[in-house]
Amino acid sequence: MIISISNHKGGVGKTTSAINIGVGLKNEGKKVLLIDLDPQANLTQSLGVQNAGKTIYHAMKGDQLPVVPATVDVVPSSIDLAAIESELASKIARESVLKKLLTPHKDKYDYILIDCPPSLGILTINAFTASDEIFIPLQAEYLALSGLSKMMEIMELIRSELNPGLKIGGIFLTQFDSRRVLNRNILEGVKDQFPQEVFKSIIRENVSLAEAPISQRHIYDYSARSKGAEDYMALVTEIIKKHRKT
Amino acid sequence: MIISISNHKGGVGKTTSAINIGVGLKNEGKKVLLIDLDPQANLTQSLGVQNAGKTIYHAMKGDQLPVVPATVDVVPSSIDLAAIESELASKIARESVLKKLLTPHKDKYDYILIDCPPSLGILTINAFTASDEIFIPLQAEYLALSGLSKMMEIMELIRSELNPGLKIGGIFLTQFDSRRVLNRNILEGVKDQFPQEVFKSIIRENVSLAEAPISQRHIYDYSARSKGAEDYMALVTEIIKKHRKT
Ligand SMILES: Nc1ncnc2c1ncn2[C@@H]1O[C@H](COP(=O)(O)OP(=O)(O)OP(=O)(O)O)[C@@H](O)[C@H]1O
Ligand SMILES: Nc1ncnc2c1ncn2[C@@H]1O[C@H](COP(=O)(O)OP(=O)(O)OP(=O)(O)O)[C@@H](O)[C@H]1O
Ligand SMILES: [Mg+2]
Ligand SMILES: [Mg+2]
Repeated sequence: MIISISNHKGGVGKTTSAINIGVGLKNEGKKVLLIDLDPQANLTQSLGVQNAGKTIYHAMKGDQLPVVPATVDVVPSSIDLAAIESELASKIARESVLKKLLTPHKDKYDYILIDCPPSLGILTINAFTASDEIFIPLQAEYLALSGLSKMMEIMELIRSELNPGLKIGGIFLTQFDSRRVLNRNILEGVKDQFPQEVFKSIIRENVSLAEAPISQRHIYDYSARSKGAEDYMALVTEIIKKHRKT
Repeated sequence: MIISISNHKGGVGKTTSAINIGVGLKNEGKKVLLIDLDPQANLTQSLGVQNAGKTIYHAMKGDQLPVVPATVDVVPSSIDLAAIESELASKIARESVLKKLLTPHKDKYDYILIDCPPSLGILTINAFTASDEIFIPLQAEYLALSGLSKMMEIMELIRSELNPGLKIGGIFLTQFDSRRVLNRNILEGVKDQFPQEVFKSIIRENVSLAEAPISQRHIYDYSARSKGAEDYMALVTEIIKKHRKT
Protein backbone atom coordinates (compact mmCIF):
# COMPACT_ATOMS: atom_id res chain seq x y z
CA MET A 1 0.00 0.00 0.00
CA ILE A 2 1.53 3.30 -1.14
CA ILE A 3 0.14 6.40 0.59
CA SER A 4 0.87 10.07 -0.19
CA ILE A 5 0.72 12.43 2.78
CA SER A 6 -0.12 15.63 1.01
CA ASN A 7 -1.58 19.10 1.29
CA HIS A 8 -0.26 21.97 -0.79
CA LYS A 9 -1.00 24.35 2.11
CA GLY A 10 2.21 24.83 3.99
CA GLY A 11 2.90 23.99 7.64
CA VAL A 12 -0.13 21.73 8.26
CA GLY A 13 1.78 18.77 9.71
CA LYS A 14 2.64 16.60 6.67
CA THR A 15 6.16 15.77 7.83
CA THR A 16 5.19 15.35 11.49
CA SER A 17 2.43 12.96 10.39
CA ALA A 18 4.56 10.95 7.96
CA ILE A 19 7.09 10.27 10.73
CA ASN A 20 4.67 9.51 13.57
CA ILE A 21 2.20 7.48 11.50
CA GLY A 22 5.14 5.63 9.92
CA VAL A 23 6.77 4.71 13.23
CA GLY A 24 3.37 3.99 14.76
CA LEU A 25 2.62 1.47 12.00
CA LYS A 26 6.04 -0.13 12.54
CA ASN A 27 5.32 -0.42 16.29
CA GLU A 28 2.19 -2.36 15.30
CA GLY A 29 4.35 -4.88 13.41
CA LYS A 30 4.02 -3.43 9.90
CA LYS A 31 6.98 -3.14 7.50
CA VAL A 32 7.27 0.55 6.62
CA LEU A 33 9.26 2.69 4.14
CA LEU A 34 9.21 6.51 4.31
CA ILE A 35 9.95 8.58 1.19
CA ASP A 36 11.04 12.21 1.68
CA LEU A 37 9.79 13.92 -1.47
CA ASP A 38 10.35 17.50 -0.26
CA PRO A 39 13.50 19.49 -1.17
CA GLN A 40 13.35 20.95 2.37
CA ALA A 41 14.29 17.41 3.54
CA ASN A 42 12.54 17.94 6.89
CA LEU A 43 11.70 14.24 7.24
CA THR A 44 15.32 13.24 6.53
CA GLN A 45 16.60 15.76 9.06
CA SER A 46 13.97 14.98 11.71
CA LEU A 47 15.01 11.31 11.76
CA GLY A 48 18.73 12.16 11.71
CA VAL A 49 19.30 10.40 8.38
CA GLN A 50 22.41 11.35 6.39
CA ASN A 51 21.74 12.87 2.96
CA ALA A 52 25.30 13.58 1.85
CA GLY A 53 25.16 10.47 -0.37
CA LYS A 54 22.46 9.32 -2.78
CA THR A 55 18.96 10.72 -2.34
CA ILE A 56 15.56 10.53 -4.07
CA TYR A 57 16.90 13.20 -6.43
CA HIS A 58 19.51 10.81 -7.85
CA ALA A 59 16.92 8.04 -8.13
CA MET A 60 14.56 10.28 -10.10
CA LYS A 61 17.46 11.01 -12.44
CA GLY A 62 18.05 7.31 -13.10
CA ASP A 63 19.91 5.77 -10.10
CA GLN A 64 18.68 2.98 -7.81
CA LEU A 65 16.28 3.91 -5.00
CA PRO A 66 18.58 4.65 -2.01
CA VAL A 67 16.94 3.02 1.05
CA VAL A 68 18.62 3.94 4.36
CA PRO A 69 17.73 1.76 7.37
CA ALA A 70 16.79 3.98 10.35
CA THR A 71 13.99 3.72 12.94
CA VAL A 72 12.02 2.88 9.81
CA ASP A 73 13.56 2.56 6.34
CA VAL A 74 13.92 6.01 4.75
CA VAL A 75 14.65 7.30 1.26
CA PRO A 76 16.33 10.66 2.03
CA SER A 77 15.94 13.94 0.20
CA SER A 78 18.06 17.06 -0.21
CA ILE A 79 17.78 20.59 -1.60
CA ASP A 80 18.96 19.26 -5.02
CA LEU A 81 15.39 18.06 -5.48
CA ALA A 82 14.29 21.70 -5.98
CA ALA A 83 15.80 21.50 -9.48
CA ILE A 84 13.86 18.39 -10.57
CA GLU A 85 10.80 20.30 -11.79
CA SER A 86 12.65 22.00 -14.66
CA GLU A 87 14.95 19.03 -15.24
CA LEU A 88 12.01 16.68 -15.83
CA ALA A 89 9.97 19.22 -17.85
CA SER A 90 10.68 17.61 -21.22
CA LYS A 91 11.04 13.96 -20.13
CA ILE A 92 8.58 11.45 -21.60
CA ALA A 93 6.16 10.13 -18.91
CA ARG A 94 7.65 12.53 -16.36
CA GLU A 95 4.63 11.97 -14.07
CA SER A 96 5.42 8.26 -13.66
CA VAL A 97 9.11 8.41 -12.65
CA LEU A 98 8.42 7.74 -8.96
CA LYS A 99 5.91 5.00 -9.71
CA LYS A 100 8.53 3.06 -11.69
CA LEU A 101 11.00 3.46 -8.80
CA LEU A 102 8.56 2.22 -6.14
CA THR A 103 6.92 -0.69 -7.97
CA PRO A 104 9.87 -3.12 -7.35
CA HIS A 105 9.72 -2.30 -3.61
CA LYS A 106 5.95 -2.58 -3.15
CA ASP A 107 6.01 -6.24 -2.05
CA LYS A 108 8.73 -5.71 0.56
CA TYR A 109 6.65 -3.30 2.66
CA ASP A 110 3.13 -3.20 4.11
CA TYR A 111 3.17 0.62 3.90
CA ILE A 112 5.18 3.08 1.81
CA LEU A 113 4.45 6.66 3.00
CA ILE A 114 5.44 9.65 0.84
CA ASP A 115 5.98 13.03 2.59
CA CYS A 116 4.96 15.54 -0.07
CA PRO A 117 6.17 19.16 -0.49
CA PRO A 118 3.75 22.12 -0.06
CA SER A 119 2.99 22.51 -3.78
CA LEU A 120 1.06 20.93 -6.64
CA GLY A 121 4.01 20.65 -9.01
CA ILE A 122 5.70 17.66 -10.63
CA LEU A 123 6.79 16.09 -7.30
CA THR A 124 3.24 15.90 -5.90
CA ILE A 125 1.94 14.72 -9.29
CA ASN A 126 4.54 11.94 -9.20
CA ALA A 127 3.44 11.00 -5.68
CA PHE A 128 -0.25 10.86 -6.66
CA THR A 129 0.56 8.78 -9.76
CA ALA A 130 2.48 6.25 -7.64
CA SER A 131 -0.03 6.04 -4.78
CA ASP A 132 -3.02 3.87 -3.84
CA GLU A 133 -4.34 6.45 -1.38
CA ILE A 134 -3.86 10.08 -0.32
CA PHE A 135 -3.96 11.08 3.35
CA ILE A 136 -4.65 14.78 3.88
CA PRO A 137 -3.49 16.42 7.14
CA LEU A 138 -5.64 19.50 7.64
CA GLN A 139 -5.03 22.44 9.95
CA ALA A 140 -8.40 23.60 11.29
CA GLU A 141 -7.97 27.07 9.81
CA TYR A 142 -9.77 28.92 7.07
CA LEU A 143 -6.94 29.14 4.51
CA ALA A 144 -6.17 25.43 4.92
CA LEU A 145 -9.79 24.30 4.45
CA SER A 146 -10.37 26.49 1.41
CA GLY A 147 -7.38 24.96 -0.38
CA LEU A 148 -8.89 21.48 -0.05
CA SER A 149 -11.10 21.75 -3.12
CA LYS A 150 -8.05 22.42 -5.33
CA MET A 151 -6.37 19.31 -3.97
CA MET A 152 -9.45 17.29 -4.86
CA GLU A 153 -9.46 18.71 -8.39
CA ILE A 154 -5.83 17.72 -8.97
CA MET A 155 -6.50 14.27 -7.51
CA GLU A 156 -9.47 13.80 -9.81
CA LEU A 157 -7.30 14.80 -12.79
CA ILE A 158 -4.58 12.27 -11.87
CA ARG A 159 -7.19 9.56 -11.29
CA SER A 160 -8.76 10.04 -14.71
CA GLU A 161 -5.48 10.50 -16.65
CA LEU A 162 -2.79 8.46 -14.90
CA ASN A 163 -3.93 6.37 -11.91
CA PRO A 164 -7.52 5.06 -11.96
CA GLY A 165 -7.16 3.29 -8.61
CA LEU A 166 -6.23 6.43 -6.64
CA LYS A 167 -8.59 7.34 -3.80
CA ILE A 168 -8.74 9.58 -0.72
CA GLY A 169 -7.56 7.42 2.19
CA GLY A 170 -8.77 10.00 4.66
CA ILE A 171 -8.58 13.55 6.03
CA PHE A 172 -7.40 14.15 9.59
CA LEU A 173 -7.24 17.35 11.62
CA THR A 174 -3.87 18.50 12.99
CA GLN A 175 -2.71 21.14 15.50
CA PHE A 176 -6.25 21.17 16.89
CA ASP A 177 -7.05 23.29 19.95
CA SER A 178 -10.64 22.80 21.09
CA ARG A 179 -10.52 26.11 23.02
CA ARG A 180 -10.36 27.99 19.71
CA VAL A 181 -13.80 28.67 18.24
CA LEU A 182 -12.20 28.81 14.77
CA ASN A 183 -10.90 25.24 15.12
CA ARG A 184 -14.27 23.92 16.30
CA ASN A 185 -16.13 25.66 13.46
CA ILE A 186 -13.75 24.28 10.80
CA LEU A 187 -14.15 20.75 12.25
CA GLU A 188 -17.91 21.00 11.77
CA GLY A 189 -17.38 22.34 8.24
CA VAL A 190 -15.08 19.46 7.26
CA LYS A 191 -17.41 16.84 8.71
CA ASP A 192 -20.27 18.32 6.65
CA GLN A 193 -18.27 18.58 3.42
CA PHE A 194 -16.41 15.25 3.60
CA PRO A 195 -18.39 12.96 6.00
CA GLN A 196 -16.96 9.70 4.58
CA GLU A 197 -13.33 10.76 4.53
CA VAL A 198 -12.72 12.41 7.90
CA PHE A 199 -10.91 10.22 10.45
CA LYS A 200 -12.42 10.21 13.95
CA SER A 201 -8.94 10.65 15.47
CA ILE A 202 -7.83 14.27 15.80
CA ILE A 203 -4.22 15.36 16.38
CA ARG A 204 -4.26 18.04 19.08
CA GLU A 205 -1.83 20.96 19.33
CA ASN A 206 1.05 19.58 21.42
CA VAL A 207 4.44 21.23 21.74
CA SER A 208 6.19 17.85 22.24
CA LEU A 209 5.55 17.19 18.54
CA ALA A 210 7.47 20.35 17.66
CA GLU A 211 10.28 19.54 20.13
CA ALA A 212 10.88 15.89 19.14
CA PRO A 213 12.72 16.68 15.83
CA ILE A 214 15.36 18.73 17.69
CA SER A 215 16.89 15.51 19.02
CA GLN A 216 15.93 13.54 15.89
CA ARG A 217 13.36 11.48 17.74
CA HIS A 218 9.81 10.45 16.91
CA ILE A 219 7.09 11.20 19.43
CA TYR A 220 6.89 7.69 20.95
CA ASP A 221 10.57 7.92 21.87
CA TYR A 222 10.63 11.59 22.88
CA SER A 223 7.50 11.69 25.01
CA ALA A 224 5.51 8.47 24.97
CA ARG A 225 2.82 9.75 27.38
CA SER A 226 2.22 13.05 25.55
CA LYS A 227 -1.04 14.00 23.83
CA GLY A 228 0.89 13.84 20.54
CA ALA A 229 1.89 10.19 21.06
CA GLU A 230 -1.62 9.28 22.20
CA ASP A 231 -3.31 10.98 19.23
CA TYR A 232 -1.01 9.53 16.56
CA MET A 233 -1.39 6.04 18.05
CA ALA A 234 -5.17 6.39 17.92
CA LEU A 235 -4.93 7.47 14.28
CA VAL A 236 -2.63 4.53 13.45
CA THR A 237 -5.10 2.09 15.04
CA GLU A 238 -7.92 3.62 13.00
CA ILE A 239 -5.88 3.36 9.78
CA ILE A 240 -5.09 -0.32 10.33
CA LYS A 241 -8.72 -1.09 11.15
CA LYS A 242 -9.92 0.77 8.03
CA HIS A 243 -7.56 -1.19 5.76
CA ARG A 244 -8.47 -4.50 7.37
CA LYS A 245 -12.10 -3.97 6.38
CA THR A 246 -11.46 -3.28 2.72
CA MET B 1 11.38 49.42 -3.24
CA ILE B 2 10.54 45.82 -4.20
CA ILE B 3 10.46 43.38 -1.28
CA SER B 4 10.00 39.57 -1.40
CA ILE B 5 8.27 38.03 1.61
CA SER B 6 9.69 34.57 1.49
CA ASN B 7 10.46 31.41 3.42
CA HIS B 8 10.35 28.02 1.74
CA LYS B 9 9.11 26.52 5.01
CA GLY B 10 5.38 26.28 4.79
CA GLY B 11 2.79 27.93 7.05
CA VAL B 12 5.11 30.49 8.71
CA GLY B 13 2.94 33.56 8.02
CA LYS B 14 4.15 34.83 4.60
CA THR B 15 0.66 35.64 3.29
CA THR B 16 -0.59 37.02 6.62
CA SER B 17 2.49 39.29 6.73
CA ALA B 18 2.28 40.45 3.10
CA ILE B 19 -1.31 41.61 3.67
CA ASN B 20 -0.88 43.23 7.08
CA ILE B 21 2.49 44.87 6.36
CA GLY B 22 1.11 46.03 3.00
CA VAL B 23 -2.03 47.61 4.44
CA GLY B 24 -0.06 48.95 7.40
CA LEU B 25 2.32 50.76 5.02
CA LYS B 26 -0.66 52.16 3.10
CA ASN B 27 -2.18 53.42 6.39
CA GLU B 28 1.09 55.32 6.92
CA GLY B 29 0.59 57.09 3.60
CA LYS B 30 2.76 54.86 1.39
CA LYS B 31 1.67 53.74 -2.11
CA VAL B 32 1.64 49.93 -2.05
CA LEU B 33 1.25 47.12 -4.60
CA LEU B 34 0.91 43.47 -3.49
CA ILE B 35 1.90 40.64 -5.85
CA ASP B 36 0.46 37.18 -5.19
CA LEU B 37 3.12 34.81 -6.52
CA ASP B 38 1.70 31.63 -4.99
CA PRO B 39 -0.51 29.23 -7.00
CA GLN B 40 -2.52 28.70 -3.78
CA ALA B 41 -3.68 32.33 -4.28
CA ASN B 42 -4.20 32.81 -0.53
CA LEU B 43 -3.41 36.53 -0.70
CA THR B 44 -5.89 37.03 -3.56
CA GLN B 45 -8.57 35.12 -1.67
CA SER B 46 -7.86 36.75 1.72
CA LEU B 47 -8.45 40.22 0.23
CA GLY B 48 -11.54 39.09 -1.70
CA VAL B 49 -9.98 39.92 -5.09
CA GLN B 50 -11.48 38.23 -8.16
CA ASN B 51 -9.09 36.00 -10.10
CA ALA B 52 -11.42 34.78 -12.83
CA GLY B 53 -9.79 37.22 -15.27
CA LYS B 54 -6.12 37.93 -15.90
CA THR B 55 -3.62 36.98 -13.21
CA ILE B 56 0.14 37.01 -12.68
CA TYR B 57 0.18 33.73 -14.64
CA HIS B 58 -0.96 35.48 -17.83
CA ALA B 59 1.54 38.29 -17.26
CA MET B 60 4.41 35.84 -16.90
CA LYS B 61 3.32 34.32 -20.19
CA GLY B 62 3.48 37.67 -21.97
CA ASP B 63 0.40 39.76 -21.06
CA GLN B 64 0.33 43.12 -19.27
CA LEU B 65 0.61 43.10 -15.46
CA PRO B 66 -3.04 42.96 -14.25
CA VAL B 67 -3.31 45.41 -11.32
CA VAL B 68 -6.63 45.22 -9.45
CA PRO B 69 -7.44 48.13 -7.12
CA ALA B 70 -8.53 46.80 -3.69
CA THR B 71 -7.70 47.92 -0.13
CA VAL B 72 -4.22 48.11 -1.70
CA ASP B 73 -3.51 47.43 -5.36
CA VAL B 74 -3.17 43.68 -5.96
CA VAL B 75 -1.88 41.51 -8.80
CA PRO B 76 -3.97 38.34 -8.30
CA SER B 77 -2.85 34.75 -8.69
CA SER B 78 -4.62 31.45 -9.45
CA ILE B 79 -3.88 27.71 -9.50
CA ASP B 80 -2.78 28.06 -13.19
CA LEU B 81 0.49 29.39 -11.80
CA ALA B 82 1.40 25.85 -10.68
CA ALA B 83 2.16 25.06 -14.33
CA ILE B 84 4.61 27.94 -14.84
CA GLU B 85 7.67 26.04 -13.60
CA SER B 86 7.64 23.53 -16.46
CA GLU B 87 6.33 26.08 -18.98
CA LEU B 88 9.27 28.44 -18.35
CA ALA B 89 11.86 25.62 -18.14
CA SER B 90 13.35 26.28 -21.57
CA LYS B 91 12.72 30.05 -21.83
CA ILE B 92 15.79 32.30 -22.19
CA ALA B 93 16.32 34.44 -19.06
CA ARG B 94 13.47 32.65 -17.31
CA GLU B 95 14.69 34.01 -13.95
CA SER B 96 14.07 37.63 -14.98
CA VAL B 97 10.48 37.43 -16.27
CA LEU B 98 8.99 39.05 -13.13
CA LYS B 99 11.70 41.71 -12.97
CA LYS B 100 10.82 42.87 -16.50
CA LEU B 101 7.12 43.01 -15.56
CA LEU B 102 7.69 45.07 -12.38
CA THR B 103 10.31 47.55 -13.59
CA PRO B 104 7.75 49.81 -15.39
CA HIS B 105 5.66 49.98 -12.17
CA LYS B 106 8.50 50.64 -9.73
CA ASP B 107 8.14 54.44 -9.80
CA LYS B 108 4.38 54.36 -9.19
CA TYR B 109 4.72 52.73 -5.75
CA ASP B 110 6.75 53.27 -2.59
CA TYR B 111 6.55 49.53 -1.83
CA ILE B 112 5.88 46.47 -4.01
CA LEU B 113 5.53 43.38 -1.77
CA ILE B 114 5.72 39.88 -3.29
CA ASP B 115 4.02 37.01 -1.39
CA CYS B 116 6.16 33.98 -2.27
CA PRO B 117 5.12 30.30 -2.39
CA PRO B 118 6.64 27.76 0.07
CA SER B 119 9.32 26.51 -2.32
CA LEU B 120 12.65 27.48 -3.86
CA GLY B 121 11.62 26.91 -7.46
CA ILE B 122 11.40 29.26 -10.43
CA LEU B 123 8.72 31.53 -8.84
CA THR B 124 10.85 32.34 -5.77
CA ILE B 125 13.94 32.75 -7.97
CA ASN B 126 11.98 35.27 -10.08
CA ALA B 127 10.94 37.11 -6.92
CA PHE B 128 14.53 37.31 -5.63
CA THR B 129 15.80 38.47 -9.03
CA ALA B 130 13.21 41.28 -9.10
CA SER B 131 13.66 42.41 -5.47
CA ASP B 132 15.75 44.97 -3.58
CA GLU B 133 15.24 43.19 -0.25
CA ILE B 134 13.95 39.91 1.21
CA PHE B 135 11.86 39.87 4.39
CA ILE B 136 11.83 36.47 6.11
CA PRO B 137 8.91 35.60 8.42
CA LEU B 138 10.15 32.91 10.78
CA GLN B 139 8.12 30.60 12.97
CA ALA B 140 10.03 30.10 16.24
CA GLU B 141 10.21 26.36 15.71
CA TYR B 142 13.10 24.03 15.07
CA LEU B 143 12.24 22.96 11.47
CA ALA B 144 11.66 26.59 10.43
CA LEU B 145 14.98 27.83 11.86
CA SER B 146 17.01 25.01 10.36
CA GLY B 147 15.69 25.81 6.86
CA LEU B 148 17.00 29.37 7.10
CA SER B 149 20.54 28.53 6.03
CA LYS B 150 19.26 27.07 2.74
CA MET B 151 17.34 30.29 2.07
CA MET B 152 20.53 32.26 2.62
CA GLU B 153 22.43 30.01 0.20
CA ILE B 154 19.87 30.54 -2.58
CA MET B 155 19.86 34.29 -1.89
CA GLU B 156 23.64 34.38 -2.13
CA LEU B 157 23.48 32.53 -5.45
CA ILE B 158 20.95 34.99 -6.91
CA ARG B 159 22.96 37.95 -5.60
CA SER B 160 26.16 36.77 -7.31
CA GLU B 161 24.54 35.59 -10.57
CA LEU B 162 21.49 37.77 -11.24
CA ASN B 163 20.87 40.61 -8.76
CA PRO B 164 23.97 42.15 -7.09
CA GLY B 165 21.91 44.67 -5.10
CA LEU B 166 19.78 42.05 -3.32
CA LYS B 167 20.00 42.04 0.49
CA ILE B 168 18.20 40.66 3.54
CA GLY B 169 15.76 43.38 4.61
CA GLY B 170 15.13 41.61 7.87
CA ILE B 171 13.93 38.51 9.74
CA PHE B 172 10.89 38.72 12.01
CA LEU B 173 9.35 36.11 14.29
CA THR B 174 5.73 35.08 13.74
CA GLN B 175 3.14 33.06 15.69
CA PHE B 176 5.26 33.66 18.81
CA ASP B 177 4.02 32.43 22.18
CA SER B 178 6.33 33.50 25.00
CA ARG B 179 4.88 30.76 27.26
CA ARG B 180 6.49 28.11 25.04
CA VAL B 181 10.08 27.37 26.01
CA LEU B 182 10.73 26.24 22.42
CA ASN B 183 9.76 29.68 21.07
CA ARG B 184 11.94 31.51 23.60
CA ASN B 185 14.94 29.27 22.83
CA ILE B 186 14.61 29.76 19.08
CA LEU B 187 14.37 33.54 19.56
CA GLU B 188 17.72 33.48 21.38
CA GLY B 189 19.19 31.27 18.63
CA VAL B 190 18.08 33.63 15.85
CA LYS B 191 19.38 36.72 17.66
CA ASP B 192 22.79 35.00 18.03
CA GLN B 193 22.95 33.77 14.44
CA PHE B 194 21.60 36.91 12.71
CA PRO B 195 22.01 39.86 15.14
CA GLN B 196 21.92 42.52 12.40
CA GLU B 197 18.89 41.21 10.55
CA VAL B 198 16.34 40.38 13.27
CA PHE B 199 13.60 42.99 13.68
CA LYS B 200 12.83 44.00 17.30
CA SER B 201 9.09 43.68 16.61
CA ILE B 202 7.72 40.18 17.14
CA ILE B 203 4.35 38.98 15.82
CA ARG B 204 2.64 37.07 18.61
CA GLU B 205 0.27 34.14 18.16
CA ASN B 206 -3.16 35.74 17.81
CA VAL B 207 -6.27 33.97 16.55
CA SER B 208 -7.71 37.22 15.09
CA LEU B 209 -5.02 36.99 12.41
CA ALA B 210 -6.35 33.56 11.42
CA GLU B 211 -9.99 34.73 11.53
CA ALA B 212 -9.64 37.95 9.50
CA PRO B 213 -9.31 36.24 6.06
CA ILE B 214 -12.70 34.51 6.54
CA SER B 215 -14.44 37.83 5.91
CA GLN B 216 -11.74 39.03 3.50
CA ARG B 217 -10.54 41.68 5.90
CA HIS B 218 -7.07 42.74 7.02
CA ILE B 219 -6.33 42.85 10.74
CA TYR B 220 -6.76 46.64 11.18
CA ASP B 221 -10.30 46.35 9.86
CA TYR B 222 -11.21 43.04 11.53
CA SER B 223 -9.87 43.74 14.99
CA ALA B 224 -7.98 47.00 15.29
CA ARG B 225 -7.26 46.56 19.03
CA SER B 226 -5.97 42.97 18.75
CA LYS B 227 -2.40 41.88 19.48
CA GLY B 228 -2.09 41.08 15.77
CA ALA B 229 -2.92 44.66 14.72
CA GLU B 230 -0.63 46.08 17.38
CA ASP B 231 2.32 43.83 16.42
CA TYR B 232 2.08 44.40 12.66
CA MET B 233 1.80 48.17 13.18
CA ALA B 234 4.95 48.10 15.32
CA LEU B 235 6.74 46.11 12.60
CA VAL B 236 5.56 48.57 9.91
CA THR B 237 6.87 51.52 11.97
CA GLU B 238 10.23 49.75 12.35
CA ILE B 239 10.39 49.03 8.59
CA ILE B 240 9.73 52.68 7.67
CA LYS B 241 12.29 53.90 10.19
CA LYS B 242 14.90 51.43 8.87
CA HIS B 243 14.40 52.57 5.28
CA ARG B 244 14.49 56.25 6.24
CA LYS B 245 17.99 55.76 7.66
CA THR B 246 19.49 54.19 4.60
N1 LIG C 1 0.05 18.71 16.49
C1 LIG C 1 1.05 19.60 16.54
N2 LIG C 1 1.16 20.39 17.62
C2 LIG C 1 2.16 21.33 17.70
N3 LIG C 1 3.07 21.55 16.75
C3 LIG C 1 3.00 20.80 15.64
C4 LIG C 1 2.01 19.78 15.46
N4 LIG C 1 2.19 19.20 14.26
C5 LIG C 1 3.26 19.83 13.70
N5 LIG C 1 3.75 20.78 14.52
C6 LIG C 1 4.84 21.76 14.25
O1 LIG C 1 4.32 22.68 13.32
C7 LIG C 1 5.28 22.96 12.31
C8 LIG C 1 4.73 22.49 10.96
O2 LIG C 1 4.65 21.10 10.91
P1 LIG C 1 5.29 20.26 9.70
O3 LIG C 1 6.63 20.80 9.36
O4 LIG C 1 5.16 18.82 10.03
O5 LIG C 1 4.24 20.64 8.56
P2 LIG C 1 4.39 20.40 6.99
O6 LIG C 1 3.01 20.40 6.45
O7 LIG C 1 5.23 19.22 6.75
O8 LIG C 1 5.16 21.74 6.53
P3 LIG C 1 5.72 22.04 5.04
O9 LIG C 1 4.50 22.53 4.31
O10 LIG C 1 6.76 23.12 5.24
O11 LIG C 1 6.28 20.77 4.51
C9 LIG C 1 6.55 22.24 12.71
O12 LIG C 1 7.38 23.14 13.41
C10 LIG C 1 6.05 21.11 13.62
O13 LIG C 1 7.00 20.76 14.55
N1 LIG D 1 0.52 35.45 14.30
C1 LIG D 1 -0.39 34.52 13.99
N2 LIG D 1 -1.18 34.04 14.96
C2 LIG D 1 -2.11 33.07 14.69
N3 LIG D 1 -2.34 32.54 13.48
C3 LIG D 1 -1.58 32.98 12.46
C4 LIG D 1 -0.59 34.01 12.64
N4 LIG D 1 -0.02 34.25 11.43
C5 LIG D 1 -0.61 33.42 10.55
N5 LIG D 1 -1.57 32.67 11.16
C6 LIG D 1 -2.37 31.58 10.57
O1 LIG D 1 -1.48 30.48 10.36
C7 LIG D 1 -1.72 29.88 9.09
C8 LIG D 1 -0.47 30.02 8.23
O2 LIG D 1 -0.26 31.39 7.88
P1 LIG D 1 -0.04 31.85 6.36
O3 LIG D 1 -1.00 31.14 5.49
O4 LIG D 1 -0.01 33.32 6.33
O5 LIG D 1 1.44 31.26 6.16
P2 LIG D 1 2.21 31.10 4.79
O6 LIG D 1 3.66 31.08 5.14
O7 LIG D 1 1.75 32.11 3.83
O8 LIG D 1 1.73 29.63 4.33
P3 LIG D 1 2.11 28.93 2.92
O9 LIG D 1 3.49 28.37 3.16
O10 LIG D 1 1.06 27.86 2.76
O11 LIG D 1 2.06 29.98 1.87
C9 LIG D 1 -2.94 30.59 8.51
O12 LIG D 1 -4.09 29.85 8.82
C10 LIG D 1 -2.95 31.93 9.21
O13 LIG D 1 -4.24 32.44 9.31
MG1 LIG E 1 6.93 19.02 5.51
MG1 LIG F 1 1.09 31.86 1.85
